[in-house]
Amino acid sequence: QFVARDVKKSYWTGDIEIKALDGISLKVAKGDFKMILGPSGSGKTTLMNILGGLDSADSGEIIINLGNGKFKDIRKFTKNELTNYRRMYIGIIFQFYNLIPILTALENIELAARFSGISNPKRKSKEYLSELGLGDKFNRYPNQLSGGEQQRIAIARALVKDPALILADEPTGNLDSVKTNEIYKILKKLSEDYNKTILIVTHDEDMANKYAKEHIHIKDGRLIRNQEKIER
Amino acid sequence: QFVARDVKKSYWTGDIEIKALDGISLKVAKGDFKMILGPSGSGKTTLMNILGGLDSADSGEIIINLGNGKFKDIRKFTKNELTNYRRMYIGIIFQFYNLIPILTALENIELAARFSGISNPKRKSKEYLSELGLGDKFNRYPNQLSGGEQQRIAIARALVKDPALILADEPTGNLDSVKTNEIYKILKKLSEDYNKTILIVTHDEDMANKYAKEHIHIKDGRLIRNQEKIER
Ligand SMILES: Nc1ncnc2c1ncn2[C@@H]1O[C@H](COP(=O)(O)OP(=O)(O)OP(=O)(O)O)[C@@H](O)[C@H]1O
Ligand SMILES: Nc1ncnc2c1ncn2[C@@H]1O[C@H](COP(=O)(O)OP(=O)(O)OP(=O)(O)O)[C@@H](O)[C@H]1O
Ligand SMILES: [Mg+2]
Ligand SMILES: [Mg+2]
Repeated sequence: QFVARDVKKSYWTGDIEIKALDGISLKVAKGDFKMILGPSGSGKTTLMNILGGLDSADSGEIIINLGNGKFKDIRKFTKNELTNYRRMYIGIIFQFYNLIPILTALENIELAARFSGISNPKRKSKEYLSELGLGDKFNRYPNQLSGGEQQRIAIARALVKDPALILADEPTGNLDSVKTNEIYKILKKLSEDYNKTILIVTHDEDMANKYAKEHIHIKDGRLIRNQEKIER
Repeated sequence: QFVARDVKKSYWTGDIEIKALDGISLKVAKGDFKMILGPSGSGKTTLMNILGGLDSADSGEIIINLGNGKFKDIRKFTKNELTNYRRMYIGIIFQFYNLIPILTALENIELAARFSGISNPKRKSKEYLSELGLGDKFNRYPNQLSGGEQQRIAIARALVKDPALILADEPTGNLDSVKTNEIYKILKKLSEDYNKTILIVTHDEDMANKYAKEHIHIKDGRLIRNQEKIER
């Protein structure tokens, strides 16, 4: 699906350089289901935002397999290619949801669905919300919903687009264990049955071990080891 | 510390009533350390907001022991009493932090510290931030910090006030397991050594079992059982 090579990204506050990503290289195949773990502040969200085309790396390459034999470095996308990439190819579940406050739950999902070009956007938006237990909450605004309910809108919005690559940044932090397991099962099924590529940032090592054989560990903006499921 | 009796709270969307709290009764003693668990949408945040004086119940009583033999129903507080209650008596760690975007990490903590009337507010603000691993981030703005870094500012802000009652609404959802354990240890110590009353909403049943003997379970706005640590 993609190969990231030596990706670097720094933030600057005044003249102090914060190396959020300090040379990350990563190979992810189509249909992979991988967990990304690492301490708070280690660069996981920065990596997700760069892979999702929402932020730009300072250096390195991120070569994407666009299907039909085409490969391209996302850093060389034109403005239009980047917009299409974000709307159709990628489904991102943000750590802090980024819901639009003046749209209802249903409208939030529908907006993403329509931009992604899928068929029957309204019906599918309703189906996803219902599947996530929000069937009686279509017309609520985000500020009329609990933390976990908002998180589920963010999840539905990424999935309804039927994207090739799903980037989930701590998608279950505000959900109880029953719903957390439901989300992981949905994501795992998308990988196994629909060949979607799934990267999940999580702090929950038990869930990581339960659902994925492959874990990626990040610390101080670098990979520390690419390892199999930890046996206990 | 307090006794809550038959507390009810509804939200209305149009003419539909959502019973967020449907008659909750709860007794919490000074120095208690209790976990509150329950499904997403069950009323935990609503309960925290009411106990913290940020939202008002529709009916019921919440009788607080203010120390020096005084007891009062927070629903009968005057405007000034409620302001003091929120600033000095209560430390709340919000599920979504509620940091002030135009203040730095240090300024966010200091504001709460000054309002609470504690001595040496600036020094203590720095100490708490350093203790939580943010010693090199005093002057960053919230949007220049990772999710878990922002969460730790929210934690520091509640603790620096040295409050009698700490209400932590999912305080470690964005933290890795090392930092999560550090936070639980800090909170546990505040209860055991400083006799502070601590209520923690969490979805993490393993942490709940590891740190607290007493769990409170909420579902559909009601208590379902008050139970001891689950043995496995
Ligand atoms: N402003 C509001 N208007 C309408 N309904 C609301 C509002 N705020 C919360 N609710 C509803 O009240 C119920 C309880 O919400 P609350 O935020 O207390 O849940 P919670 O237990 O904290 O959930 P979570 O674990 O997802 O954070 C939910 O069904 C929610 O949809
Ligand atoms: N806009 C910014 N300006 C300055 N520094 C930033 C900015 N955004 C992030 N950082 C820093 O970059 C580093 C990586 O941040 P990132 O958000 O990727 O971490 P993370 O691994 O997602 O952490 P968490 O688990 O807490 O969400 C952190 O040290 C953070 O303080
Ligand atoms: Mg993050
Ligand atoms: Mg909540």
